[in-house]
Amino acid sequence: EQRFEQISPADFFYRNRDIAGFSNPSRSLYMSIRELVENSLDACEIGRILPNIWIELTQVEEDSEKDVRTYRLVVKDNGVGVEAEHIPKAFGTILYGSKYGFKQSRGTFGVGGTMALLYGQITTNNAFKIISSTGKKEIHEYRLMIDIVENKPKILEHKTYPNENGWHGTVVDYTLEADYTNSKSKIIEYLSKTAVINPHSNIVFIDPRGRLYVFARVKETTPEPPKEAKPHPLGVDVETVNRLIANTRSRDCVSFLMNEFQKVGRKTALDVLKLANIDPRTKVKELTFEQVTALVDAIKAYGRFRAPDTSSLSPVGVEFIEAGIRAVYDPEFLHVVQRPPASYSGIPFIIEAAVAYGGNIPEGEDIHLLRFANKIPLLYDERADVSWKVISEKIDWNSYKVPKVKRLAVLTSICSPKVPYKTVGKEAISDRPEIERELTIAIRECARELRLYLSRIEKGEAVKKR
Amino acid sequence: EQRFEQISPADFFYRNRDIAGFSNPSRSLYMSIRELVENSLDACEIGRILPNIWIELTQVEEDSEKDVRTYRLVVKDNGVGVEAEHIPKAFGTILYGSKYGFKQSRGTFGVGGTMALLYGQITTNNAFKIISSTGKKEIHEYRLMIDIVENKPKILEHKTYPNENGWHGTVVDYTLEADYTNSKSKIIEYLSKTAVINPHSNIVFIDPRGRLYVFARVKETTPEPPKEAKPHPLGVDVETVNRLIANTRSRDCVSFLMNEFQKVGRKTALDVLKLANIDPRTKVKELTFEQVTALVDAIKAYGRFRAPDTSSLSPVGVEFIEAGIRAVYDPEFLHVVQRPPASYSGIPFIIEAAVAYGGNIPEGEDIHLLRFANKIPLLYDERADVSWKVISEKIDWNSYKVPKVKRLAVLTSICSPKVPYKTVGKEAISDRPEIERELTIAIRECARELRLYLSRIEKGEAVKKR
Ligand SMILES: Nc1ncnc2c1ncn2[C@@H]1O[C@H](COP(=O)(O)OP(=O)(O)OP(=O)(O)O)[C@@H](O)[C@H]1O
Ligand SMILES: Nc1ncnc2c1ncn2[C@@H]1O[C@H](COP(=O)(O)OP(=O)(O)OP(=O)(O)O)[C@@H](O)[C@H]1O
Ligand SMILES: [Mg+2]
Ligand SMILES: [Mg+2]
Repeated sequence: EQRFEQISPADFFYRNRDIAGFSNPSRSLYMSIRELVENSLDACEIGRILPNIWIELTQVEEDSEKDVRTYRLVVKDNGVGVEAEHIPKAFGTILYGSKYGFKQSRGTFGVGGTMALLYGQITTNNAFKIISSTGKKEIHEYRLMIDIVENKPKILEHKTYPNENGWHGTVVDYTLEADYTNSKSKIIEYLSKTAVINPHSNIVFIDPRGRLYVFARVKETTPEPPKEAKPHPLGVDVETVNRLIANTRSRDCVSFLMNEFQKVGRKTALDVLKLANIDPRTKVKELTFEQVTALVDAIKAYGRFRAPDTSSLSPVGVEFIEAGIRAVYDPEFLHVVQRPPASYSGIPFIIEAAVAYGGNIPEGEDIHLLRFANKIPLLYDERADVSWKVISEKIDWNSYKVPKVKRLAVLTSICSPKVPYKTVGKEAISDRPEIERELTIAIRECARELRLYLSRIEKGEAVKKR
Repeated sequence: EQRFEQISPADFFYRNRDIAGFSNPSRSLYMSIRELVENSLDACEIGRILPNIWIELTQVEEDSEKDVRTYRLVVKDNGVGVEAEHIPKAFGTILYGSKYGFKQSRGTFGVGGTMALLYGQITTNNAFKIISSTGKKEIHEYRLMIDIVENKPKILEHKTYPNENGWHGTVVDYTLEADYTNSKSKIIEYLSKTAVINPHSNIVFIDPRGRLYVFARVKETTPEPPKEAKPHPLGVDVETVNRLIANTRSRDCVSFLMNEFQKVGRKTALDVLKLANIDPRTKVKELTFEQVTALVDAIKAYGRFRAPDTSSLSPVGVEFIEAGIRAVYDPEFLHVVQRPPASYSGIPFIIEAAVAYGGNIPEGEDIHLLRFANKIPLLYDERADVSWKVISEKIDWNSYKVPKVKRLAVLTSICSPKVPYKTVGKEAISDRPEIERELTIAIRECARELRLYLSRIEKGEAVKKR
């Protein structure tokens, strides 16, 4: 006699914290800081604002011998802020967010920021505070808790202040149980790599011991921001087409295909409709279920669409990857590649990669792999990532004259409106064949340059010996 | 100007299929079969029924050159079935299920079966059929689709038949796009390992090439089924306590603690309430938020609770692990260990482990690792699993006289009402310290026996030489 229940998404992540990356007190502190910093960087990017991000972690209770203690975490940014009516749900509801469109952003699930606050609530039983303004006349301050069973915010207090200086931004202020001792090095690594890959951002971190870490801006202009794109027809399924039909303002099928998809011109639209046996003048909202299925099959069969539009992408840039690697490793050799845009399942993406050798790269048998996705450093689950698969299985480093004991670093970066993460914790990327292929081509190009360099070194030493 | 949206859990898993393990057509076929087979085994376990599970995969479209084709998948079991009113939601709603209690079962998220059907729907645009009966007067047949935006079932058809033979069980019948060629070996490995670890089950698989695979029952009795347990106080948080208070029939705080938790007697309850500064006669439903927080802190501080009750656990059993390994590897040496029950964060669990050497184990530098969780074989993400961490970092095999090139297999099994999976796809287990410790102790015990065996072999060969 089975007893059935429905649970809310907040309840799901409360019961299965490990799935979101909040598995222990040190990993949870790392996750909390990164989720909030990524939200702040997204908020600045939307407004094309030079980011100033402030992170302050202070110990709350009296001195403790244990590693796990209660901390207060405050993250403040000068981003576009959140409108008052959306603040409670943005931070108090799981699967609620502004990044569900088809546009490159760090956030994608509508989970992360709320999850950090949920973790704080269940470990310290305190409410959290959100202060935000979009730069208009008022600053709003909310004291909130999360109703986990209902997946709703509980508003305990709401104050409004006049915004005399036209401030815009967001402050997240709450307590959590955490282990800073065992996550400190990962947190500092995350912040410094974030600053390297986002050189226009200012990041300040004050740690519980009162130490000040400053990652200063080295670029005074913002990168070209990503743009919202229309879906590409390749890889589209009936669910997506049905939603486009429900929301479209187009009346007939030809204009629907041309307006709702990228890279579909009049001729292409007519060819696809012919293949689907649909009269082009049919009203798109009157298509039957069978006709929509036939349309999707025809799109799949047609296959001759132009490659996806890539104006939606905002890559890191060869010069910044180069500057960042030089600052960290001061290598003897460095080669950076930006591949042309490609696509997987109709989703555009762009790969950038670099290989560095010598200098201050620590010596060893392993390759130092630095991974980035939508300008986020990925520091965990290395062996599950497609980049690791490529450098360990697809590249024969011996054939590029790389010795067994070496000083070798590889950097990979993917930018896309939809990065295929393997987990909600965003630490490893799925080995989609198209992504694997692009990474392999990019790294091989760098490896060939490395081989030329190592050959010259070899010849030079041979000459010296004679 | 951020545009906010809330999405349903079905929409979340539709957009992020990789998170649920449905990343490509071959992995998706593997996931579909395992999710349905695990549901069938759970359904038989609840009713203490000897499982008869029938899996039939047939190709739907005409011969195709490509690996990815349309298949029809039918999974039939003789389990307890699903009551008519629950069928649509059980299969058509994400986060709806009967396994949210505190009891060992293969299912835990309320996602898997529905996800398999969702994947079928979006790749083939067909409805799916569910036929089920709980053994009573009627058999119910539903034709359903999933409204992904709303996370609700759409009932296209509902027929009822008289149940003349008193049949009980469930049939799941649907189509999906899949790649059998590249998942066949993993599917067969999954079914054979499932049969080994569940020796009382009969599993029949008919593949698209018409081949019949039969994994026959080797045990005519069902194992002792797991029981529902009460939460243990260690590791409880305010959220859990608030829910217990809301649902309790206890009136005062002492009886609340004694009735809602396991291992709390009258003295313990009074001690905890004293530590929390709460009058024992207080009505539990009248406790203030501050008092509930104080109670949770007192429980944490008290710490002297007896170990969790382990009657909720249903381990595999040493004899079946032994029989299974002998059948697969016919090893020269085999040692199996069942640890006493333990707990992590107040959740009971039990570890069983085995080390096998020689015989038909393939030779190599790597150890063959067989992992099981709640009697489910885990075949992916080996390097992310706590068992791999233990055998590669915590056990020095050299010190047990194991040569570099060896024939070595290790089996690990964990049973618990809440297995800390790292992903929704249930392939790797988190390295919770208590679990890591129990695995290390169990494997070391087996390794010590192996060393004795290898020493005897060594001595015997030394004697022969002289
Ligand atoms: N610092 C901030 N400034 C402006 N808006 C914010 C900020 N933090 C959160 N938000 C808003 O709250 C929403 C929810 O944030 P949350 O981190 O939970 O999800 P997300 O960022 O959309 O996705 P992900 O789970 O991948 O992080 C965001 O989409 C954004 O609109
Ligand atoms: N073959 C079956 N026989 C009886 N009940 C079933 C069967 N398949 C599914 N169910 C019911 O449907 C519910 C939902 O199944 P689903 O696989 O989606 O989630 P789950 O098994 O509870 O958790 P998980 O996501 O971990 O598999 C189950 O909890 C069970 O009650
Ligand atoms: Mg976010
Ligand atoms: Mg299931």
